[in-house]
Amino acid sequence: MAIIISIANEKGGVAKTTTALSLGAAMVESGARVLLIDLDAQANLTLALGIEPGKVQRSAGNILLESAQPSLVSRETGIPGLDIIPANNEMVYTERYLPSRPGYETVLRKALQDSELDYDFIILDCPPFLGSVTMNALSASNLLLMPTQAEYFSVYALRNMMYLIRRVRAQTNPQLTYRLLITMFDRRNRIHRTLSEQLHTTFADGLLQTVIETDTRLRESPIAGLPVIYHSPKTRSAVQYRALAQEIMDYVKET
Amino acid sequence: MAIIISIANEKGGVAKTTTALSLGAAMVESGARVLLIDLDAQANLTLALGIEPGKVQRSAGNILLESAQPSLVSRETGIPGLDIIPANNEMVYTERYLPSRPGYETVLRKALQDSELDYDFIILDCPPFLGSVTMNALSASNLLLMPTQAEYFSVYALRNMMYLIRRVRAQTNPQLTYRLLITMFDRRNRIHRTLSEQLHTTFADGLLQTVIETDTRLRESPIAGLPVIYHSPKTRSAVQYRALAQEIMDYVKET
Ligand SMILES: Nc1ncnc2c1ncn2[C@@H]1O[C@H](COP(=O)(O)OP(=O)(O)OP(=O)(O)O)[C@@H](O)[C@H]1O
Ligand SMILES: Nc1ncnc2c1ncn2[C@@H]1O[C@H](COP(=O)(O)OP(=O)(O)OP(=O)(O)O)[C@@H](O)[C@H]1O
Ligand SMILES: [Mg+2]
Ligand SMILES: [Mg+2]
Repeated sequence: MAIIISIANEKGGVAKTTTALSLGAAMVESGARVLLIDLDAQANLTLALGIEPGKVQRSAGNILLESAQPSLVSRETGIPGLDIIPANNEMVYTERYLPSRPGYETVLRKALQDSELDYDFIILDCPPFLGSVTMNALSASNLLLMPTQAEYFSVYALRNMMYLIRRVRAQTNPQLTYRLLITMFDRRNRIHRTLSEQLHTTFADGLLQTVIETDTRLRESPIAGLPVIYHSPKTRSAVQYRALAQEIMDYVKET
Repeated sequence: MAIIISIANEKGGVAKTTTALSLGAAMVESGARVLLIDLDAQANLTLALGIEPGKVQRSAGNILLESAQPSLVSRETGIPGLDIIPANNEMVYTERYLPSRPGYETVLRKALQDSELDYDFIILDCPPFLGSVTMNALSASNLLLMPTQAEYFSVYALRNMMYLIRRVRAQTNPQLTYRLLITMFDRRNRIHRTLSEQLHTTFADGLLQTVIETDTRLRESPIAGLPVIYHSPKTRSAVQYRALAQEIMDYVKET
């Protein structure tokens, strides 16, 4: 049975998509089989692999609204061992109509359980909105990975995230665990240093050891349609995302 | 009648909230009366003015779902001439239940028309999601201001935004105009320079002359609960947001 990881945060622009892609690719590089699922109407994860969302016929939306089978919607990427269930901009309708399906909160979990998917990890990229789609992702997951910037609005967003975790554990998924990841970190910036210390104090073990620093290669690699570890294998963020993959794989082995 | 400006973009983290706050404050400084409306469940605009969203009883959500009168929900901020209709995290329910109201797309426009609001400008901060709340904002607006980073995912998001503008113009608001604002710009970054040239070519007059550069004071001012032009009056971004206010006020005078 695959380990399912949601990458979610209500705060926008904290590197959710960048983390889903880079983590998935680094896991594949270490020998794992990984399925990425793009749950965001922006379809940035799909785009970052060189797939044009406007040409995507069957998407994650079909699984959520019409019970399409995941193994029939998934497709290969240019990277062996890394598959994707893409998104298109119909996902915004999914957010609106999904709540009218009975038991809508566990549609994705059920879909991922009965399909013939044969992966070690399934990684879900979520939109910056805590609606029914993100709720589905958390209900289906073993682990919630929350990328966060060391900035004021991002840190404040964690309050709503912790509230959502408590709700999901009480309603649909008592086993849900979480980990925080500091992203886009600039060690020369005083606010980043101060708020990251605050996160260490508040979250202790909940905060991953790995920190992803700012790296302009992460702005370039999506343009080339490649994860950063293939586009710029030696750059700082590629090294850090490989370390993240190792830390996550060790963590899930223990739990 | 007030000029209504939406600050919206599906892409997360492009400085929508920072722009709504800084632009509003700069307009007040030049003598205008301004009402800010926080339409995002994250309630970052509310928080950035030192108001605790958890303690907000009456919010923009009450106007949209229960037809509360805007002038009874608005409140003063610490800045004379700048009022706010705050948000709290109930706004996520607004997104879900608003579509069941008949004629839901123009609820906000009607509310802002019949109330006793006496402002020169009303500025709407939108969530990073193109659902019913953002649709309401655009239906009520004279101008859509789209902050955008000069980065790949941000530029791609403009495709969905232009699609939404065409839809709003066809369905509820033929008068809607738009302007693009480049934010968080780093002139030393090659990707930023290349993509900003591409935006100039693609959008021509649709792109504002003013560019907001990266400025760490914009990370500090929300912590103090003050707009940047009051927190660090001489910093680069304060000067740039004042120039933006002038450019916008000139633009609306002409149209
Ligand atoms: N470590 C980093 N250094 C520099 N740029 C980064 C880094 N991580 C991500 N980026 C860039 O920052 C922007 C935001 O990242 P991304 O789109 O992955 O965030 P997101 O949380 O998925 O956003 P959204 O909320 O819109 O889904 C992108 O343009 C991305 O290329
Ligand atoms: N010009 C700038 N220079 C440096 N930091 C900035 C700048 N503008 C905004 N920021 C910071 O970047 C982050 C994102 O900005 P902001 O929250 O305003 O974006 P947003 O589009 O409203 O995000 P969301 O999509 O979550 O609503 C914030 O931490 C903010 O303080
Ligand atoms: Mg994303
Ligand atoms: Mg915002």
